[in-house]
Amino acid sequence: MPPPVRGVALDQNQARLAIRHIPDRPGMAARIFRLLADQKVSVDMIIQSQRCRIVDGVTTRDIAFTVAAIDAETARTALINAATDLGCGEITVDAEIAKVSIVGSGMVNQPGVAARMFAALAQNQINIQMIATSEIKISSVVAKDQGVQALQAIHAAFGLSGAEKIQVST
Amino acid sequence: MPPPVRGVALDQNQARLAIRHIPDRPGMAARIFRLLADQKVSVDMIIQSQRCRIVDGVTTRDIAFTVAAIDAETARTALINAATDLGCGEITVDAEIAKVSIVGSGMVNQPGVAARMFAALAQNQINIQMIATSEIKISSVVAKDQGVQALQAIHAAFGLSGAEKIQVST
Ligand SMILES: C[C@@H](O)[C@H](N)C(=O)O
Ligand SMILES: C[C@@H](O)[C@H](N)C(=O)O
Repeated sequence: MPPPVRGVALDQNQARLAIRHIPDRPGMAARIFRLLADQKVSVDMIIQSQRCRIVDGVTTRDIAFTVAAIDAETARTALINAATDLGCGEITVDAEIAKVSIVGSGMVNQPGVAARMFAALAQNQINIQMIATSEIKISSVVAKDQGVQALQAIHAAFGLSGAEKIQVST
Repeated sequence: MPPPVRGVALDQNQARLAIRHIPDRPGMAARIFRLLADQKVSVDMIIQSQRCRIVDGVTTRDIAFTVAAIDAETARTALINAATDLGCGEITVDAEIAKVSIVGSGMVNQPGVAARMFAALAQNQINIQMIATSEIKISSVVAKDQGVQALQAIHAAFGLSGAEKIQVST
């Protein structure tokens, strides 16, 4: 069995946007991401959780996503201009984030890989702000000033030697 | 440039759990996923959005995740037993879901790929309940009874011929 985790990556070059209270009906996500695509904004992580909230009698959900820090302002302006049209609430931006990820095949089938990553962050008092996963990657968003510490903690927790790829984009 | 999307996958074998009002401090995610790992529950998607809520003066966040449908009850019981210890709120389970995903390399750099997937769902009046992405995969959770329709709509939207892999696990 190859080790489940092949490497750790850190991206300190992202900003997170969140759109609150999007009416929860078909088509809303399509309009939002089409709007961003038309502005040539590449979106990295998109996270929409299952939680709904009723606002003025309408069921709504939040969508959060990360972009390259240089695109944050373009994305924010485009969304603010469309907020009334979309019928959604507040648009928030946070550039003080870092994304730290572990990559490897077969992680999902080995319960405990995610727990080990999260425990490495916990032992270093690093709070997890967002989580998104796929079969071969687990990403966490942490405070920007804890990015390097998060990378080192996870690297040590999985016993990765110098050989594994560490990607840091600053 | 290879087409950004190589294939579409549908998994109708999952259940979604959500844990509400988890105290937002380091270590909570580690405890939750260690608990599930100890029960040999493999977790597929994990989604924690940035949204915080203040409950009884404590900042909290929700975490949602999907598991194989056969593991849902084990996961729910383990979490309910630990809820007081963890200091979190309600645990909800929904087995009436399907996960539909597009896979391909270089999707993130092509801004309109996500918009196209979401538009295909919108045109078929399919509501998106959750979204999680990575560089090579965009997954959406939809109602279980719309899973096959979602797969077909996305397949058509990306002009995938019979040659591309469609993975359906039922
Ligand atoms: C909130 C948003 O995702 C909506 N449910 C949609 O399908 O577009
Ligand atoms: C909510 C949970 O993710 C918490 N922030 C932690 O770091 O564990």
